[in-house]
Amino acid sequence: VLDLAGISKDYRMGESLMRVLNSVDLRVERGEYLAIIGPSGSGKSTLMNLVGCLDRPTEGSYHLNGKDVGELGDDALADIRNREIGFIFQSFNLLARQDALHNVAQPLVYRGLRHGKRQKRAIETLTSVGLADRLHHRPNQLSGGQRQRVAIARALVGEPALILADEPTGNLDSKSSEEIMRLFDDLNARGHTMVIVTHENEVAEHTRRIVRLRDGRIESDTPTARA
Amino acid sequence: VLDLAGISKDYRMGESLMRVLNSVDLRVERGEYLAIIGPSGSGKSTLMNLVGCLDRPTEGSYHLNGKDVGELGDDALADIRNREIGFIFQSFNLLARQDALHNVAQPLVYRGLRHGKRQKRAIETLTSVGLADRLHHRPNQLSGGQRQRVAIARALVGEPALILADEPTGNLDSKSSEEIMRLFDDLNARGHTMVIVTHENEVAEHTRRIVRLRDGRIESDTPTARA
Ligand SMILES: Nc1ncnc2c1ncn2[C@@H]1O[C@H](COP(=O)(O)OP(=O)(O)OP(=O)(O)O)[C@@H](O)[C@H]1O
Ligand SMILES: Nc1ncnc2c1ncn2[C@@H]1O[C@H](COP(=O)(O)OP(=O)(O)OP(=O)(O)O)[C@@H](O)[C@H]1O
Ligand SMILES: [Mg+2]
Ligand SMILES: [Mg+2]
Repeated sequence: VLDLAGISKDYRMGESLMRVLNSVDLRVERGEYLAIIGPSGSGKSTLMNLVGCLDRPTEGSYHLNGKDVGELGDDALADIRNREIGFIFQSFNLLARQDALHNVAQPLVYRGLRHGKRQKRAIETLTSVGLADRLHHRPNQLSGGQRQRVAIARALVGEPALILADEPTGNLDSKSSEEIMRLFDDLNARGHTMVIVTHENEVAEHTRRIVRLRDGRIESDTPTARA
Repeated sequence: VLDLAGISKDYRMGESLMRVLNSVDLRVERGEYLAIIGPSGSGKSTLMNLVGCLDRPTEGSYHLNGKDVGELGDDALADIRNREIGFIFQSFNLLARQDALHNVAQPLVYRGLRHGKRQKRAIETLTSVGLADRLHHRPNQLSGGQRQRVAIARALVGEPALILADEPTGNLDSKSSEEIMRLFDDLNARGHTMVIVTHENEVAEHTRRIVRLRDGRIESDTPTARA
């Protein structure tokens, strides 16, 4: 379902060019459960943004469900993002002036659900991450871990086939973390493809395959004990 | 050095009042090394903001170095914040349009250091958190863990007597995390008072006392094995 070949990404810094991803090859089949690990600055979020169609590579090709993403215009790319992918950002990216309920109901607009159905789905998903009593809080009226859980709920509410989570438990205590991992396990058991960037071993241990990045390259790609 | 007595904090939500801290008593002596732990939403960041003079309690008193903080006007409070306290925010709060070097040199302006000295100190501190080669990157040109380390460097650069860290390693891999904890251990060994909110046991194990919050109250306050 994901086929990245020879993917490189450069950023311009003043006069020079910084290569932050270098010749990355990665194939992920439907229904896989993957962790991406590696040091701070090794390129994990950059890779996730490419996989999530939020950015384009400098070199290489990316096929998503057989479609060559490089051939698609911005509108077609936005369409894929909204329908097929749920993205949990490392820095959450919530709408600051809307409450938790509105933030989580938002993706369902693209799916053509009417208002009552959107509200119901959003409330269910917020309840599943423990925020039933925070529906009407705006992001600046929420704790760090609560904002993180709103970001998680927003990515899951439309039950997208591909879920990309960039450090989804960084601001959570171990109990909230375990609840989120149980949600993810359950989604994967029901056929969703899960790719999770994490710094935490406890999270990586839930997956079946670990891809390790270092300095923009894949250093290793191995099954876990659960495979 | 920190004396909180009967501290409560309420927020208004529409018609009702939410009590998020409830009668908190906390005394911290000079040179202590404390962790504050507890579930997401239990009031840790709210408590840190009160201790850091970024917010005022609804009830109770707070004496910092013998001064009654409740008696001080906003200017005096800002003065204390800038000179005596280094604060690492859970969401970093960096200046978006300035590079890492400028962000870290900023607090030294309040200490009356001239430009050359500020640059030198800022470069040293950024080097100590592993960012010597990222001085001229702005926050949106940095990874999540790199932004976190800029926030850490900014809090440490003026070597303030009191360091308050709200989840300082949430976005860091274990190696970067250990480097930061060694920095903190070293600062405490040199007499700085350290208060660290954390969800990670590995971090709490470096401290000598653990205060546990639950639903806005202190549930327990106990020495660690290192005490
Ligand atoms: N817009 C940009 N311009 C220049 N360099 C950038 C830009 N964005 C990211 N970088 C650099 O690219 C590298 C990889 O960043 P990335 O965010 O992918 O790292 P990461 O593996 O997610 O790190 P972390 O674990 O800290 O989140 C970093 O060294 C960063 O400084
Ligand atoms: N401005 C506000 N208005 C209303 N409620 C608020 C406001 N700010 C915070 N809260 C609520 O206060 C509670 C405590 O928030 P706080 O940020 O202190 O939690 P925390 O312990 O730091 O959590 P985390 O571990 O998730 O960072 C939360 O339940 C939050 O929803
Ligand atoms: Mg990242
Ligand atoms: Mg917090």
